[in-house]
Amino acid sequence: MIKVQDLTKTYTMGNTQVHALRGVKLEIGAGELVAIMGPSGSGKSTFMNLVGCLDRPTGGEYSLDGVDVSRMNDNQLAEIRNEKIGFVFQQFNLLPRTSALRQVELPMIYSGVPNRAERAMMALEAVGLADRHDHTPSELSGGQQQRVAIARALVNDPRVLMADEPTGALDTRTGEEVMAIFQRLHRTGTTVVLVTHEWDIAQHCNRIIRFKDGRVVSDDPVETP
Amino acid sequence: MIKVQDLTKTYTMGNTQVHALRGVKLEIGAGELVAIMGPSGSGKSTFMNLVGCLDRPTGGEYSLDGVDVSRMNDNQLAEIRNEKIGFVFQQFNLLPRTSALRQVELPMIYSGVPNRAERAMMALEAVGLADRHDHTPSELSGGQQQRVAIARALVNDPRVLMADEPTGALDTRTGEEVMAIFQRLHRTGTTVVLVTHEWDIAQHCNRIIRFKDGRVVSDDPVETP
Ligand SMILES: Nc1ncnc2c1ncn2[C@@H]1O[C@H](COP(=O)(O)OP(=O)(O)OP(=O)(O)O)[C@@H](O)[C@H]1O
Ligand SMILES: Nc1ncnc2c1ncn2[C@@H]1O[C@H](COP(=O)(O)OP(=O)(O)OP(=O)(O)O)[C@@H](O)[C@H]1O
Ligand SMILES: [Mg+2]
Ligand SMILES: [Mg+2]
Repeated sequence: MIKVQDLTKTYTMGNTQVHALRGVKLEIGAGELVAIMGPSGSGKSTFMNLVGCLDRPTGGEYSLDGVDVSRMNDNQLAEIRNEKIGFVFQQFNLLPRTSALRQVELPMIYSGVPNRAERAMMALEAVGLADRHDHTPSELSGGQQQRVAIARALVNDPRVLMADEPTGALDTRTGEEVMAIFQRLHRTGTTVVLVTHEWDIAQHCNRIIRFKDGRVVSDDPVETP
Repeated sequence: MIKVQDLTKTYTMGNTQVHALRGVKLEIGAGELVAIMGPSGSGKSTFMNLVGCLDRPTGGEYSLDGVDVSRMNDNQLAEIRNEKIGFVFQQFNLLPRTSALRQVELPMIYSGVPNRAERAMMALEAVGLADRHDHTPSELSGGQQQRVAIARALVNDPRVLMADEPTGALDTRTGEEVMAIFQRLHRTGTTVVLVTHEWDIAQHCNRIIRFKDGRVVSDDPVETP
């Protein structure tokens, strides 16, 4: 499903260069549930943005579901993203002054899905927020905003769900409820890639890939207890 | 240092009311290191915003360092906030397009402290970000932004440090480094109140206050191992 070879991302600021990813090679098969871990600043979000078709690599190859996306232009990236990927951002990226229901409806407007309001309400119910559907982000707690972002990423039944620290703002029990949703998706064939700092969350996955200084330093299966 | 009695906060949205805090009574003494825990949406950030003098209660009493702040106007609240409190926001609240160094300098401009750039650099060094001092928020990882927000809260030597989930975006090791800073402050007499979802972080504190549905449901000392 996801195949990268020598994936590189260098940010240029004035006359300094930041090597956020230094040649990453890995493959993630359809239906896997993978945890990405590593220290702050090690390149995890950079990797997620490239694989999520939100940004373009400086070098290397990336093919998603057999299609080479490394050299696509912005329109083509946007199309493949809306069609195949659900993305939960580390900072949620909700639209200000927009109700929770509307946030979750938006991806379905782009893809022309019918019964948006009903499906959006079901997604909000799945994350425990049906009674906050009319709240805008400033009227929601941090963890509630995160769950709206999760509902929005799920609502279009994506082939690949990419979640950058989806439980960071959640208490243990709410975090477990979100992981139960991701595991259910994984069992129905969705490929799930999530970044986490929490070992307990990583144990719900079947594989842990660790980043350090822009490189993959380990890639191991999770032993089921 | 912090004394609240029957503290209440009700948000009114159109014709519905959200009772975020339903009469909280507690006292935190000078120099304590307190963890606030509880489920997503239970009222922790609302409590922190009131005690941090960022918002006004709907009802109840609050005195900070012996001064009644419950009925102060916005200017008086801003003054006492800049003088006594360092606040780390759950969503960081950094200024866009502003370098890390400048973010940390800003509180010192308001309070008229000299040698701002030097002191700001030392605060960034303390959180491991001296080499990112010229990066704006969009050029920093999530955990790096969080650490800039921590440096900014510390730089003015506040009497009370209020941190709303200060390690949420950090890996375990970086989170431990931040807790070491908070413990050092606590030992020199700063009162530290932090919200966390992580049990390991709460164990660094000497007291855990738990919230549920807008109320305090438990308030216990941490047994030192
Ligand atoms: N401005 C607002 N208007 C209406 N409701 C609000 C507003 N701000 C917060 N709320 C509601 O008040 C409740 C408490 O919110 P608060 O942010 O204090 O929770 P929290 O304990 O910090 O949660 P989290 O752990 O998810 O950050 C939530 O249910 C939220 O929806
Ligand atoms: N737009 C940018 N310009 C310059 N440097 C950047 C930019 N975005 C990220 N960086 C740098 O690239 C490195 C990797 O950032 P990235 O966001 O991928 O880290 P991360 O592993 O997600 O960290 P965290 O766990 O803190 O979220 C960081 O050191 C960061 O400062
Ligand atoms: Mg990140
Ligand atoms: Mg909160």
